[in-house]
Amino acid sequence: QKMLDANDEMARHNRLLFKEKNVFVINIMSSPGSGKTTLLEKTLGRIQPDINCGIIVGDICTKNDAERILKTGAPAIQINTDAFGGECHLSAGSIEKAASDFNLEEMDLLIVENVGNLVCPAEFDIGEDVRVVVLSVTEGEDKPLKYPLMFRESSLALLNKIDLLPYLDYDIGLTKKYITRINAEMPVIEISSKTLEGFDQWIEWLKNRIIQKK
Amino acid sequence: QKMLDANDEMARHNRLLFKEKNVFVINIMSSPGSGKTTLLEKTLGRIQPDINCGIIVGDICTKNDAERILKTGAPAIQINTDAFGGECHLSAGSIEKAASDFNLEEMDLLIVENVGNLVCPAEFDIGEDVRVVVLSVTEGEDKPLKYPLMFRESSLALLNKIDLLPYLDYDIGLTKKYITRINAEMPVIEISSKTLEGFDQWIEWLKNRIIQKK
Ligand SMILES: Nc1nc2c(ncn2[C@@H]2O[C@H](COP(=O)(O)OP(=O)(O)OP(=O)(O)O)[C@@H](O)[C@H]2O)c(=O)[nH]1
Ligand SMILES: Nc1nc2c(ncn2[C@@H]2O[C@H](COP(=O)(O)OP(=O)(O)OP(=O)(O)O)[C@@H](O)[C@H]2O)c(=O)[nH]1
Ligand SMILES: [Mg+2]
Ligand SMILES: [Mg+2]
Ligand SMILES: [Zn+2]
Ligand SMILES: [Zn+2]
Repeated sequence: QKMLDANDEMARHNRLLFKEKNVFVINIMSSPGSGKTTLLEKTLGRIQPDINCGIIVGDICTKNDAERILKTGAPAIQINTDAFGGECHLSAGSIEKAASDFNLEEMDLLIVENVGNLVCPAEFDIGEDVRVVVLSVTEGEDKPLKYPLMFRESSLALLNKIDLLPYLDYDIGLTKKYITRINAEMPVIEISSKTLEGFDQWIEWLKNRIIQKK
Repeated sequence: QKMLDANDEMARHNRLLFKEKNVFVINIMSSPGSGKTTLLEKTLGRIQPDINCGIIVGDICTKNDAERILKTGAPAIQINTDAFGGECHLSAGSIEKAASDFNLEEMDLLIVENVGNLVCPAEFDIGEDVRVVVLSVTEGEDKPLKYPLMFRESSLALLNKIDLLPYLDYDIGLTKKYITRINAEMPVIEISSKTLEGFDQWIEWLKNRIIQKK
């Protein structure tokens, strides 16, 4: 409990800073390998340079994801939690430290790719404006029911890898029904980070939210 | 730290009990939706009644997985961690409690399907004989590098959903190279829980381990 209180305190500090600097902050979460980094690679390709972006990526170890993002030209910082105990989520303190390396004055959008985990990241506020949960259609229909906190706390659900639908025994309508049961207000967008199906809707949602904050 | 010490104490207790009752215990772990329950459904169909089995399934919430397993005729107990704080892993204490509902005298094999999470379950000994990590080929090649503890502590890696390989930009050789980098001794078996490719190898590995313990 003490850990969450200290974290909430720091999250409040971050949120004030991001508001002052007029930066819209998104916390992207999913299971390992649902496609968060691929989504970012393809999204950054379409919104830069109109939107000035910065990316913070969290993993237990490796710099793989930040290296992939840097290739898009966006500034990216990798946080490795194994340097301080191997936590399975990003804390507000680690975001505060990483964000201080960015020039927030110029930035419109800060995206945090959290550690691949559908449980603990949902419990830690990092000072974000919204949370986006990515769910791959390869993971089965029942994840919203099994990991309700993640879906309840998110503002958007992206159902990714829909290019694989023809090869799966999977009912996307059932997943959406389960999402509605957990969070009836949350919009759901079907996308493929491979074929870019659904990206127009996703980018429009993103731009509308950035404009709303300004 | 205190939590792990108390847990290790209980794990030692469990391990003595399982040795006394001559039950071989496997702890199966993976990301959410890698196919653990489907693997169990298809495996139990092939090894019962020659091998007397019991299953313990862990999830934050829902009884879905135990209900699926019960349809195979095997006794299955569902542990929901939301009843005691929503832990993202199974502890040795929760296994001790669930196992007490089984008739261990008659049992050859106890399989524990852990909570879908590549991080915390690897840190908690539950008194098992071996750990099996299931990795879906839809999750990308780099998970062994990003979640090394899970792969280092396992005795077998099952690369699942190989029926989807023709539709993925995925290099299974690269994944195996990464696994070898983290745990050179660990065998890797490619399987599909849909087409049952690779199941002969998996079932043989399983039977050999049960016989070794007897
Ligand atoms: N077919 C298909 N594959 C995808 C799609 N998006 C991502 N992938 C693949 O899914 C695998 C994992 O993608 P990543 O983008 O690394 O996933 P991630 O969520 O960032 O993974 P972690 O950071 O390790 O949690 C890779 O093999 C990608 O090529 C998609 O829309 N369709
Ligand atoms: N194509 C294909 N799909 C599979 C295979 N194994 C499982 N699936 C699908 O993958 C999804 C998830 O399977 P589950 O068995 O529920 O996965 P799980 O690891 O038990 O999930 P959690 O318990 O929630 O962590 C379902 O839609 C299954 O049909 C496979 O070998 N091939
Ligand atoms: Mg990633
Ligand atoms: Mg399952
Ligand atoms: Zn955690
Ligand atoms: Zn945990």
